[in-house]
Amino acid sequence: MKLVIAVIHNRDKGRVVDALLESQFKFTQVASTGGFLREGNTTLLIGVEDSELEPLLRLLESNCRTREQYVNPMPPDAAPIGTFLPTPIAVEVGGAVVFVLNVERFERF
Amino acid sequence: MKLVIAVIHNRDKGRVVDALLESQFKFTQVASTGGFLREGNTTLLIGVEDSELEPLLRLLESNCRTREQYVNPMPPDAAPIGTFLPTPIAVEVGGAVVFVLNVERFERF
Amino acid sequence: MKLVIAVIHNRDKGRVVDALLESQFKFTQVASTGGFLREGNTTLLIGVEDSELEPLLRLLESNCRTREQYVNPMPPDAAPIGTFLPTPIAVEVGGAVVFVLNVERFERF
Ligand SMILES: Nc1ncnc2c1ncn2[C@@H]1O[C@@H]2COP(=O)(O)O[C@H]3[C@@H](O)[C@H](n4cnc5c(N)ncnc54)O[C@@H]3COP(=O)(O)O[C@H]2[C@H]1O
Ligand SMILES: Nc1ncnc2c1ncn2[C@@H]1O[C@@H]2COP(=O)(O)O[C@H]3[C@@H](O)[C@H](n4cnc5c(N)ncnc54)O[C@@H]3COP(=O)(O)O[C@H]2[C@H]1O
Ligand SMILES: Nc1ncnc2c1ncn2[C@@H]1O[C@@H]2COP(=O)(O)O[C@H]3[C@@H](O)[C@H](n4cnc5c(N)ncnc54)O[C@@H]3COP(=O)(O)O[C@H]2[C@H]1O
Repeated sequence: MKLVIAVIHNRDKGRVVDALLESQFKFTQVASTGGFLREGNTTLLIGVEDSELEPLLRLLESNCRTREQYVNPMPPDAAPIGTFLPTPIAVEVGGAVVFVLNVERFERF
Repeated sequence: MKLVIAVIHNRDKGRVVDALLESQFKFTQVASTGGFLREGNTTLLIGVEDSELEPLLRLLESNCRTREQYVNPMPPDAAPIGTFLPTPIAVEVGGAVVFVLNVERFERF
Repeated sequence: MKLVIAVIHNRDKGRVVDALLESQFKFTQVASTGGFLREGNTTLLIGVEDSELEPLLRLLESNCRTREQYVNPMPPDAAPIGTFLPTPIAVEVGGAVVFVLNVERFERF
């Protein structure tokens, strides 16, 4: 069994959740925040049998879009208000960032 | 050391948290949402010494109840409003879904 | 690749997030709640190459402070209101509690 932890962009969330349900994947959603852009995103916890890992990764790949976003990086908390003049920078915001962890034991009570 | 990630039903949460505290388990609570029913539930992160894993699993087993729930599955985001006539289906909502992960290293600063 | 799951105190959060950004670590923030004190804290998910694990742990160690806090433990949910007379106890609230997990596979779509 594997536990897949996938951080997805909120614009892809509706499409990803529907695709997971259609393919009968079981999962849990956790609201999260991006470290750099400090925007809300979604962290999915998806426990799958080893044989379902490839189909799951294909599903995430086809339902998440990489897009370019112009952003003003947040001033570090330490900077006094008004002194930080951000230059907008283009970042490529990935569709999904995916960690696959090995599950030693799975129980359902 | 193991990290136990347990998704529990919110009706069991009060009882589970009390039992964990009484048994001196240390843990962190994260608010989460079920993928299928889209109802709020709770994801617990519980780091335990290997020797405490069995007692923890027994605690989760005895404090989480499986119950049957009639639900109207949510229409997929894609369906036009009003066209999806759900037939209530009975699902067995587990008390706890538990993933046991191996911790390579634990630090407390 | 390792996935570091770090539970940090909210008073350290601003300093830790700034330090992570300055050192170009990528991470995700999840709002969480302490099991014992039931206070809001923050769980960070930080995926790093193996070679960056030590610098990351040094960063967490130097940006999180252990402090002593006097607390009234919450009455167990089961106790009737007003019967539980807590004696304030001093607890040492750690700066960071850190779990290092092995990542079998990492993908970015
Ligand atoms: N120091 C930096 N300098 C310049 N650009 C930077 C940067 N840090 C991040 N970015 C860019 O900003 C996008 C959003 O990052 P954020 O941290 O808000 O949101 C991230 C974060 O929540 C999560 N994430 C990415 N890598 C992670 C990792 N190694 N560990 C944990 N979470 C990660 O996935 C979200 C999307 O990441 P993605 O890589 O697709 O897209 C990133 C990346 O293209
Ligand atoms: N495609 C489907 N068709 C018919 N019935 C379905 C279904 N998907 C889920 N169910 C049923 O609905 C209950 C609630 O699922 P939900 O996803 O809202 O809430 C889930 C989810 O948040 C989490 N969970 C379960 N399995 C998981 C997994 N493999 N990975 C991650 N989270 C999981 O635990 C909660 C309770 O799960 P549990 O299995 O006890 O109970 C499930 C299951 O009995
Ligand atoms: N049964 C008990 N009796 C007396 N004192 C107790 C206790 N349980 C916890 N404490 C103390 O209270 C502090 C806050 O715990 P809390 O559970 O609210 O907040 C915790 C919890 O959210 C998380 N945490 C700690 N150990 C964990 C573990 N093994 N698994 C998961 N999360 C953990 O890190 C936060 C800070 O933990 P830290 O150990 O630095 O600090 C702890 C500890 O010093």
